Amino acid sequence: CKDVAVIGLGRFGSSLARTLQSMGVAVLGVDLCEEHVNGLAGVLTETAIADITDVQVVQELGLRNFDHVVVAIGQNIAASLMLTVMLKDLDVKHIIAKASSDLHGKALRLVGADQVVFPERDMGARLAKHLIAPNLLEFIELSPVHSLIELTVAGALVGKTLRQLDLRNKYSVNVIGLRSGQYCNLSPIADDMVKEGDILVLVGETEGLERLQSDYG
Amino acid sequence: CKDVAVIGLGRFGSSLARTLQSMGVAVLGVDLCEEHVNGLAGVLTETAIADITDVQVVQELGLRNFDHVVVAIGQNIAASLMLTVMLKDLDVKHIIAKASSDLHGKALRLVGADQVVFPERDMGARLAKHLIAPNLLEFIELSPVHSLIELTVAGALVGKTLRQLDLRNKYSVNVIGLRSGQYCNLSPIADDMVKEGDILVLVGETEGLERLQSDYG
Ligand SMILES: Nc1ncnc2c1ncn2[C@@H]1O[C@H](COP(=O)(O)OP(=O)(O)OP(=O)(O)O)[C@@H](O)[C@H]1O
Ligand SMILES: Nc1ncnc2c1ncn2[C@@H]1O[C@H](COP(=O)(O)OP(=O)(O)OP(=O)(O)O)[C@@H](O)[C@H]1O
Repeated sequence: CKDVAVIGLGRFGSSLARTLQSMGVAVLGVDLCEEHVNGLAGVLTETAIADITDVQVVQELGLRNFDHVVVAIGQNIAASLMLTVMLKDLDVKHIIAKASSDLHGKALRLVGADQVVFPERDMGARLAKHLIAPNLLEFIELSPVHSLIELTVAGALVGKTLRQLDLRNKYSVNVIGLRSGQYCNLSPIADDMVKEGDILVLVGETEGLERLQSDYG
Repeated sequence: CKDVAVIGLGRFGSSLARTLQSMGVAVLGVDLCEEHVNGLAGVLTETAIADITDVQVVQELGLRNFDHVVVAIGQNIAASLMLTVMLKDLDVKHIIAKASSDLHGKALRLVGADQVVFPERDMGARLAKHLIAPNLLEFIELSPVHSLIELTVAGALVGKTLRQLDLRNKYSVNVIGLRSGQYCNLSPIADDMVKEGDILVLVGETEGLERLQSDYG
């Protein structure tokens, strides 16, 4: 990933630009708001204060040459779509665009965005799941029937040994790790006891993992 | 999680409210913009069109009784902070607030928010990491020295058997799962071969996982 242009240095674009730059990528950051650009002028490889709905501006920025161009303009839908069209005309290899709604996202794909992201929508859904199941720290779907989860030890789980929990027989689930403080035991044994605040790293049948969570709610 | 009030039904708040409601939570959604409220009127348990900087309004909404109140107002910093102060005065059990910047987040914590979220900032950082390492699908830090990752099989990994990859000896890493299409093999054996597009689920020393990724770039 050699260089990236980030168009729009709002909350999403500026975080993206900073993170990329900090990880060794050469970043060009563009925004029409001087204040936003000044905040990053010392940080990014290159910055520009410009209105990217101006075709001339897009030409002069040389966006054609970037590996990735990110359209990080959410609320100004016209600017977001028009820029994507221009980038497609320039044969930019990989266009990523931020969408404010499903409809905006659909329009972006139709005009040529290779990837569309929905930061607020996705984080809203994540927080919802976290509020409903605060002990569930991580959830990865491995297949239609298997998942991997991280579960905080609390309530009825506290003080049990893995033998007592009998996870494999009862729930078709394996403990692949037991986190306690800063330590992670990757070879837990039957007599290991789980303490309050520990984290169980479990993999197995999704149905079993759900049953485990509701049994020990 | 019995009921949640979501104040501010922008992109983040509306997604949060919808997801909670779809998972069986009773949601009250409040916004001063009629259009935003109308979009959710048939969906949420209760909605209200109101300006929450009005103390009277906050009283009448009965926010004191909710398990969680989410302040999903990012750009109107005064409204965000003033509402949080009012909620704290009402002894609301759990206040979650969306912040537009680190400074805004700090102010929110100082006035009493229990949890502060940064949706755009966090998703910007996530996209950055994805652009730099597109084969790295998941990354969970298990301890200061251990991680779990999901790595797409591409390039030099393609067509190798697990025996050939010799992950445990070379990288101090275990394959806990091999995903192929919709199927996940949770008991992979040495002769299993990884194909293009498969996903390796690996756990072990973070340093080894990083070396593996750079060796097979
Ligand atoms: N025509 C334009 N040319 C250059 N920059 C623009 C243009 N239109 C908008 N921007 C910039 O893009 C940035 C993000 O735009 P906007 O605020 O519309 O989206 P947003 O999705 O709410 O942003 P975020 O959530 O990332 O803060 C702003 O900093 C804005 O100045
Ligand atoms: N005083 C207020 N009373 C009620 N609702 C408010 C008030 N101020 C702002 N809102 C609503 O909160 C919602 C989110 O606010 P705002 O647009 O400032 O934040 P945002 O962080 O950019 O939102 P998002 O990124 O979630 O779209 C908007 O729908 C707005 O109408």
